[in-house]
Amino acid sequence: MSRIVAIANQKGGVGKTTTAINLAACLAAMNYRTLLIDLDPQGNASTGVGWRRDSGTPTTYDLLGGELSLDAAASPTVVDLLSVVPANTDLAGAEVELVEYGDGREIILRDLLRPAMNAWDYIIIDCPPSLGMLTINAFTASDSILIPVQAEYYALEGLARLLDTINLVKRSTNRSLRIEGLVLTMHDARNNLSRQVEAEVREHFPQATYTTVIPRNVRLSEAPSFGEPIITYDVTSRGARSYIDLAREFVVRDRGE
Amino acid sequence: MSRIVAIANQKGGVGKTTTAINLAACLAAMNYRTLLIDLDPQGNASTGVGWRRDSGTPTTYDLLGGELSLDAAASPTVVDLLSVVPANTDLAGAEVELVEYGDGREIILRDLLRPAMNAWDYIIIDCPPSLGMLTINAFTASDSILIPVQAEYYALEGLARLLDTINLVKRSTNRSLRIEGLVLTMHDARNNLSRQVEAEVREHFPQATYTTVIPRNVRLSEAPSFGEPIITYDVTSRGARSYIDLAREFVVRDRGE
Ligand SMILES: Nc1ncnc2c1ncn2[C@@H]1O[C@H](COP(=O)(O)OP(=O)(O)OP(=O)(O)O)[C@@H](O)[C@H]1O
Ligand SMILES: Nc1ncnc2c1ncn2[C@@H]1O[C@H](COP(=O)(O)OP(=O)(O)OP(=O)(O)O)[C@@H](O)[C@H]1O
Ligand SMILES: [Mg+2]
Ligand SMILES: [Mg+2]
Repeated sequence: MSRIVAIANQKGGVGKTTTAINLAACLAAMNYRTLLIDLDPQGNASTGVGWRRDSGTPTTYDLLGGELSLDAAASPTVVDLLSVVPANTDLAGAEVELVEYGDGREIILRDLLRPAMNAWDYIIIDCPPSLGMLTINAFTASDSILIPVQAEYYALEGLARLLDTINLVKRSTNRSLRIEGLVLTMHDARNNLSRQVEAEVREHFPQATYTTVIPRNVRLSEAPSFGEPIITYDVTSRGARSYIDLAREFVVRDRGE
Repeated sequence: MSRIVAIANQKGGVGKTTTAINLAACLAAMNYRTLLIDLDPQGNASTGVGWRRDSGTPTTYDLLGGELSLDAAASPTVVDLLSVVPANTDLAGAEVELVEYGDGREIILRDLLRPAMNAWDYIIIDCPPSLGMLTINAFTASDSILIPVQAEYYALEGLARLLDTINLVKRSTNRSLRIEGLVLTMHDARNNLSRQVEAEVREHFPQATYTTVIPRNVRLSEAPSFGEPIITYDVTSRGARSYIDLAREFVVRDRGE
């Protein structure tokens, strides 16, 4: 009963990487075998779980090249049961190469993940801030998409386009694709704008919007500089508690447990 | 003495659009004829100066198509002396079309701006969160690049790759390209991480880092929902004062006045 979930939103800086890392780490802590795939040439998810660029281990670019199995591309992390397929700047080349590839360019990642996915309970894919070929590959490969929505005005603007793109993929290369849910991030309960954005998102997406809200919490932005997810960096923080709640809600919505 | 300046950083959510809008608006308020070009398919800079998608006026996609002069593509905004070439989701198609265009794909925007730039004192280009063909076109067309750096750990990670890309363009399609400067954004003086990132940026780029620092200020994130830059939304706010200081420092660095 493996599941592949993409964390995506073309708006920049909304908490995709922070959600991908911490959801994946919490799922591993709940004893689910979890693989985090960094599909962003920025490589933030990779450094956020302690991967070092000079380690020489395989990357997502190597995986997309087709010479490596998923198992061979995965590296261990600081968290038991959490592995990562890391990214570096080579991956930026893949975006252009994928566009020039022509027919079948959308299904490359899917064909690499599907045969090997049963080694994990969850595969979490961190997407770059765009709707280009890397993100389209993630949508085609995934069972569902989790959408972080920053509690800010601009974050609302892009949702319609994101949903259109998801529907496009659903009609063409991935009929069973669905929306895992929307998660409000960097929420500040004292701030009017935050409350307004939350109200608007819950009104438009009453079922899909997660009950769990991720608050703005400085410990979440400190953790990556130590190469650690929040549950190993500071498990007592509000940031850690909110991602533990998120992982629990995610599993209940997914498995009904 | 017209100047074309790109506001760029592939890291998402670092304050590119907020800086592009408010620097451009402040330059217009200082009596410089200013054109804001939205080169991001998200279109945040366009809505941030009050442009409405249903207005039917020309967009950046129309400009890139070559059938419109720069003058014809520019629309007035809520601020005197500030015009905008707005973007909508059509522009997302341009990224793929530019890649497939082949030879000369990097100089399309430059060849559209250069002959017409003298109608403005400053042209400010808001870039998307990527180093793809739209951003490369902006680098090739610009005199200089202003780099917003969010006072967060991940924002430091991407700087090396951004500077490499700038140098690549400088060696190939735009020999006179230079770095206008680095501007710290969303800075919170009470927060250790903010102070550490600032110290690190000033150490690595002592000359290029602007003295003016943009503080985190909720009024800046409220203004776009009213379609206004900060100087018309709330000129008394810390956000407005910091962007007025930024515009003043920008002009002094650029013109020595
Ligand atoms: N809940 C939070 N509280 C405080 N800071 C946060 C929170 N979530 C994320 N951050 C910080 O905000 C910044 C943006 O978050 P992040 O990098 O995860 O977003 P992203 O959507 O992955 O960005 P990109 O679009 O560049 O991929 C980072 O510096 C991160 O550490
Ligand atoms: N100094 C500030 N204080 C508070 N909020 C800010 C500040 N600057 C920007 N913001 C808010 O932070 C969010 C990110 O800023 P902005 O959209 O300008 O970044 P960007 O780099 O253009 O993002 P993208 O990578 O998606 O283009 C927006 O919601 C914006 O309103
Ligand atoms: Mg990210
Ligand atoms: Mg922007």
